[in-house]
Amino acid sequence: SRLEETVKKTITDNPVVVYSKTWCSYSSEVKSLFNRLRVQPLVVELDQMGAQGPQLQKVLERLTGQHTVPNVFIGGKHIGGCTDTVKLHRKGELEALLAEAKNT
Amino acid sequence: SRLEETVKKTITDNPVVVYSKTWCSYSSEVKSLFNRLRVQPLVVELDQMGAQGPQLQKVLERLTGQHTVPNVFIGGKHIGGCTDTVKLHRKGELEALLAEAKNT
Ligand SMILES: N[C@@H](CCC(=O)N[C@@H](CS)C(=O)NCC(=O)O)C(=O)O
Ligand SMILES: N[C@@H](CCC(=O)N[C@@H](CS)C(=O)NCC(=O)O)C(=O)O
Ligand code: FES
Repeated sequence: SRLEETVKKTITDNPVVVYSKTWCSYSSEVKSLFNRLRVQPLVVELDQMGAQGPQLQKVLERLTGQHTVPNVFIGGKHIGGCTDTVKLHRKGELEALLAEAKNT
Repeated sequence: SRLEETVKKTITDNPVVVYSKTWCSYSSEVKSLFNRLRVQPLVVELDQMGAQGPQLQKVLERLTGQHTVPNVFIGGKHIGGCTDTVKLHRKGELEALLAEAKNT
C-alpha cells in the first residue's frame, strides 16, 4: 500500500526513526535516551496526525509484528520498543548500531 | 459530586489504590512493583469503565492536581505517579508507608 511504501522510505532515508505518542512515558524515555546520546531521531507522533495515526500503526504492525509504541528503527532495521532499545544500550551494542547507521 | 465521594471512599477504605490504564507500561510498572512487595493494591482500570473513566480522571485531577496515570494512593494519602512511587521505594520510605496504611 501507499502508506507501507512511505514507512519503508522513511526508515530507509533516516538513520534513526521513532514512532511515538506524545503522552506516553515509554515513548518519552526512548526519545530522551537518544537525546543523551546526542542522536536526533526522526520522531513521528502517531497521535498528532489524525486518522493517519491508527492507519500507520496498522502498517507498522504488519511490517514488524509490533502494535505498541514506541517503535524504533535504526539503519532501516526494526529494533523494537523502549525496553529493547535500553537493553541494547546497557549491553553497549546501541552505539555500534548508531555509528553504522550514520555512515550508510 | 457523587463520583468525588466514591473516590474519597475508595481511597479511605483501601490501604493501596492504583488508578491505571491497562495498556500503559508505567501503570504496569507500578503494579508489578506492588506485586514484588507482596502488596495487593485495589486497581481501578480507567479504560475499562466506559464513559465513567474520563469522568473519574477529571475528579482525580480536581482532588490531586494530577491528570496522568498511574495515580497512586497509600493510606488515603496521594502519592503521585510511577516515578514518585519508585523513588519512595528506592529511598526505603515506601515500606513504612505501606506498613502504616495496612494497620489503619
Ligand atoms: N516493552 C514495550 C512495551 C510497549 C507497550 O506496551 N507500549 C504501550 C504504551 S506504553 C502501548 O503501545 N500500548 C498499546 C496497546 O497495548 O495496545 C516497550 O518497551 O516499548
Ligand atoms: N512521571 C509520571 C508520568 C505520568 C504520565 O505522563 N503518564 C502518561 C501515561 S504514561 C499519561 O497519563 N499521559 C496522559 C497525558 O499526558 O495527558 C509517572 O511516573 O507516573
Ligand atoms: S502510555 Fe504509559 S508508558 Fe506508555
